[in-house]
Amino acid sequence: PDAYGIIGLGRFGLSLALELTKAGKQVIVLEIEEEKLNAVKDQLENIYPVKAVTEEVLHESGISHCRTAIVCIGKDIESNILVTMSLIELGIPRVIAKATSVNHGKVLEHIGAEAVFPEVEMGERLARSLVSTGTLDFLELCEDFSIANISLTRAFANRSVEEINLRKRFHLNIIVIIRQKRAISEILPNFVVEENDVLVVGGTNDAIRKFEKANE
Amino acid sequence: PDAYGIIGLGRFGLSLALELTKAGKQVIVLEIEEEKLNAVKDQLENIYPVKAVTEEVLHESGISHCRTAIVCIGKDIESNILVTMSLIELGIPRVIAKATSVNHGKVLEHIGAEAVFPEVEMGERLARSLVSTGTLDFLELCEDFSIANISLTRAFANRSVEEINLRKRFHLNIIVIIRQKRAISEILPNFVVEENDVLVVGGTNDAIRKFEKANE
Ligand SMILES: Nc1ncnc2c1ncn2[C@@H]1O[C@H](COP(=O)(O)OP(=O)(O)OP(=O)(O)O)[C@@H](O)[C@H]1O
Ligand SMILES: Nc1ncnc2c1ncn2[C@@H]1O[C@H](COP(=O)(O)OP(=O)(O)OP(=O)(O)O)[C@@H](O)[C@H]1O
Repeated sequence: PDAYGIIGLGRFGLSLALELTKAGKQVIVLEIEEEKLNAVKDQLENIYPVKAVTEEVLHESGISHCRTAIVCIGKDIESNILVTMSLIELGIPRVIAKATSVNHGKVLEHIGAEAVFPEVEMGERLARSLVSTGTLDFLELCEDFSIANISLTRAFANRSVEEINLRKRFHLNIIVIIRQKRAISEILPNFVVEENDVLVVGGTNDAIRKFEKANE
Repeated sequence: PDAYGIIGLGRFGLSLALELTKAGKQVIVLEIEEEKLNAVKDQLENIYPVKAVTEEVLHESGISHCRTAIVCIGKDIESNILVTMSLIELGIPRVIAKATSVNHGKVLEHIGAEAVFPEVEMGERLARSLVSTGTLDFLELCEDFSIANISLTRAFANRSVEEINLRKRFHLNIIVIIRQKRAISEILPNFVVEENDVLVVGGTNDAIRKFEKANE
């Protein structure tokens, strides 16, 4: 069934399990440290403390019937690789595993799993958002189009959208405005923006940078 | 100057340093384990092996004059927090630090730094991309507005934008269409979409989910 098997409840595994659960997915978790499971027993349903991840345990917990399994074991690279191998041998259609180094990742890919590198990927994401706009919330969709969240300063406060004229002056589109955590998507030309409104804009990195400068 | 000070060259710090360097930024790195610095001496310019991160070292290396500093020390939480405090005391405009737990993050924010949680954020990102079939990237801006990249399947190929009628049928806005990594932002009603075009859409999570289902 469309269920997700997660092995290892470190920070990565736990965050993955909680987010999948929030999205309404069925999640089955195997973890060797019982206290980690106890800490979340009211947030996750199918949690199984195990001594080791054996084929028997994978069958009994139902993970062997999951469509996707994610191995989130960290320091114990041997277990990370061997558990991944068992999951692939069981015929689970999609097996993803956390890699702690480039070569570890190569081994995982050779045996048929997809490797993810959480720390490396976050380093890259942070670098990109620092370089482009100085905001932490930034999405570069392709070389010539990015989306950025820009919190308005007094420089633009209390002016109407048509007066600010983002499109002509900065070559940016307003995608949505977030005020007090609520989205305002129907934005008329006479809409007046306020300080701290978050403008979600789309355009080139240069255009975003210019607007950020004007907003200082 | 617009230089970046990085403290700690673990996987997160190294990836951040390399990506910033690739973007043409000046990067200064402090690390206590010399072998880690030797491994990258032909990829990074300003690398300083240190016994400990003191104010003197911060001045001598030039980090005290950086506009942004990122503390990437992991297991040694005491050093992570104290080094962060020193950077803030030195008046560095923006200090970002890697947090290993929620409470660690709260301490960092209390002292004036921005906390990042690489493993937690990657767990969330992976969950979101797993949950949304065909969705390559996803950004939740607030409870009622998210942006998702959806790669079109044959279900919608070769139809015009006005025929698909995303706004009326799915309550979604098309922000931009990405074809062969180039952005098409001026989208007229008669624009015909092709298989594998990436539609970047905005709307509620429910609306996005419905469109993803229709795109299966
Ligand atoms: N053989 C195993 N079977 C199941 N769980 C395991 C096994 N080995 C380790 N784990 C669990 O996997 C989790 C993650 O492993 P570990 O803490 O070593 O990695 P980490 O890289 O520090 O994690 P993170 O960065 O995600 O917090 C831990 O909770 C650990 O108890
Ligand atoms: N006081 C310090 N000053 C400078 N560097 C330090 C200090 N303490 C630790 N480091 C370095 O910071 C780096 C990251 O720390 P550590 O390996 O503990 O974290 P980690 O969470 O496992 O890292 P990552 O997940 O990014 O690989 C290491 O290279 C370590 O040598």
